[in-house]
Amino acid sequence: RARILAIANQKGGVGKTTTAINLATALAAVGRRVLLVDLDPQGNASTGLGLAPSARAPDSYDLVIGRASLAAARRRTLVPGLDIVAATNDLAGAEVELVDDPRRGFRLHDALAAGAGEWQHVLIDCPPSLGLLTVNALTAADGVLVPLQCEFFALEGLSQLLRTIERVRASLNPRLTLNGVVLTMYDRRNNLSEQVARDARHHLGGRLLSTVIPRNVRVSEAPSHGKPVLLYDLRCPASVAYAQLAAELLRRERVS
Amino acid sequence: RARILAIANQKGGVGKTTTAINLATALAAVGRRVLLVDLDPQGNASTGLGLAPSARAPDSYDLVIGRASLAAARRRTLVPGLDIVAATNDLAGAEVELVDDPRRGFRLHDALAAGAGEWQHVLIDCPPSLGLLTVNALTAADGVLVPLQCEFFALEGLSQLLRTIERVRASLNPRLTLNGVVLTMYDRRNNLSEQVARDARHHLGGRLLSTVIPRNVRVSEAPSHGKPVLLYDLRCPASVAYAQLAAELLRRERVS
Ligand SMILES: Nc1ncnc2c1ncn2[C@@H]1O[C@H](COP(=O)(O)OP(=O)(O)OP(=O)(O)O)[C@@H](O)[C@H]1O
Ligand SMILES: Nc1ncnc2c1ncn2[C@@H]1O[C@H](COP(=O)(O)OP(=O)(O)OP(=O)(O)O)[C@@H](O)[C@H]1O
Ligand SMILES: [Mg+2]
Ligand SMILES: [Mg+2]
Repeated sequence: RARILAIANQKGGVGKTTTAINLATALAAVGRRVLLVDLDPQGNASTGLGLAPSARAPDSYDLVIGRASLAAARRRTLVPGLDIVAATNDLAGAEVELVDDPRRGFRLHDALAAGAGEWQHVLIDCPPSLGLLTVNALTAADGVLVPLQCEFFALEGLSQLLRTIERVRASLNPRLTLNGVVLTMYDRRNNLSEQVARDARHHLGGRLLSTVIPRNVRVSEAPSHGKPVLLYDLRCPASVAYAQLAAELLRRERVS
Repeated sequence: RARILAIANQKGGVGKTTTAINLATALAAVGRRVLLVDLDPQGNASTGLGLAPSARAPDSYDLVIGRASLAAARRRTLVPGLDIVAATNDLAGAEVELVDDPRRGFRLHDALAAGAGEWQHVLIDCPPSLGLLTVNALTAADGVLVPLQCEFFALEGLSQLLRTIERVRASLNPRLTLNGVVLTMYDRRNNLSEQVARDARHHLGGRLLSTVIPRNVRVSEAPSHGKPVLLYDLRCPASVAYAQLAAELLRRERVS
């Protein structure tokens, strides 16, 4: 059975998509079979893996509303061992369309349960909100990885997110655990990053992963080439950090 | 009648809240009477203006669902001439609660129509999505200001946002116009910023404002002090840019 990991945080621009793309690539690079589900109508994870908007059907919208199976929606990416279910803006309509469906929170869970055995890991990139799409991801998932940008506003939303995870565990998905919180865009040139890191360590203790992802311009250059930064510039500090993150998560999975 | 400006972009972390807080402060600093409506359940604009979470009721949730009037929900900020309707996480519930209300898109419009005459400008900070809260802001507004981060993913979502603005103008709010797009977090040390700026100028022409907001660490330090960067460090490059933005928008309003 695949281990399913939701990458979530309602704060915008904290590195959810960048973490989803590069963690998935790093896991594939060590031989794991990985599926990335793009559950954000912006479709940034699909773009960052080189999928043109016209080459995404059937997509995660079709999967969630039950119009396409996982076998039909999965497609290969340029990364060996990494498949994707892409996203288009159609996904923005799902929230309203499913509002009367009593199982609207379980749509993704049901779609993955029917066919995710082919992969060892499924990663889900979530949109910046705690609406129906993110609830679907948390209901389908075994664990949650929370990217935390080293900024004041990002720290503020964390307790709200942890409460939401707890609520989903209590009502929809009893197996849901917090895999960890990972600091992103850490800039050692400015004090704020270290202040946020210290606060996060204080509040989170062992839930804060030891891998820290540094701010690194090569990361933001990579999407315009349709490649993960791990392929765009393997030796840059962010690529090294994402490879370390994959190793840390695999170690933690083995012991849990 | 107050001019109502929605600050919107579904891409996360592009500088919506930072622009809302500092543009509102710059307008108040030149003697305009300004109201900022925080329409994001994260409540970052409220935090950035020093409002403790316990001191926000009645809030924008109460305003939108009709439980409180504008007169009851408005409160003073530390900036003379700038009032706010604050936000708490309660606002996250509005989307589902209003789903059966035929006037769910007009709730904010109706609340502001009944009492916004006291201010010359109303600015609305939107969450990172194109859901009901952002639709409410676009329906209540005369114009939209779009912060555009100088990053590849941010550019990708722009055409979707412009289509949504057009759709709201055609169906819900015929007076809605695009006031302009403003580049944020421009970093002259990296080529990507200039590439994005060039692309944006090419696609947008005169819709791209000439003021560019530079990336500047003082901006991200200010919220932890509960102050706009204009009060935290008036002479830093970002404060100067936000003052210029206010002047540019006032100039454009006069000629339109
Ligand atoms: N370590 C990093 N160094 C430099 N830039 C980064 C880094 N991580 C992410 N970025 C850039 O920051 C921006 C935001 O990252 P990303 O889009 O991954 O965040 P997100 O949380 O998925 O955003 P959204 O909330 O819109 O889904 C992107 O332009 C990305 O390229
Ligand atoms: N010019 C700037 N220079 C440096 N940092 C900035 C600048 N503008 C914004 N920031 C920082 O970047 C982060 C994102 O900005 P902000 O929260 O204003 O974006 P947003 O679009 O409102 O995010 P969300 O989509 O979550 O609502 C914040 O931590 C903010 O302090
Ligand atoms: Mg994303
Ligand atoms: Mg914001």
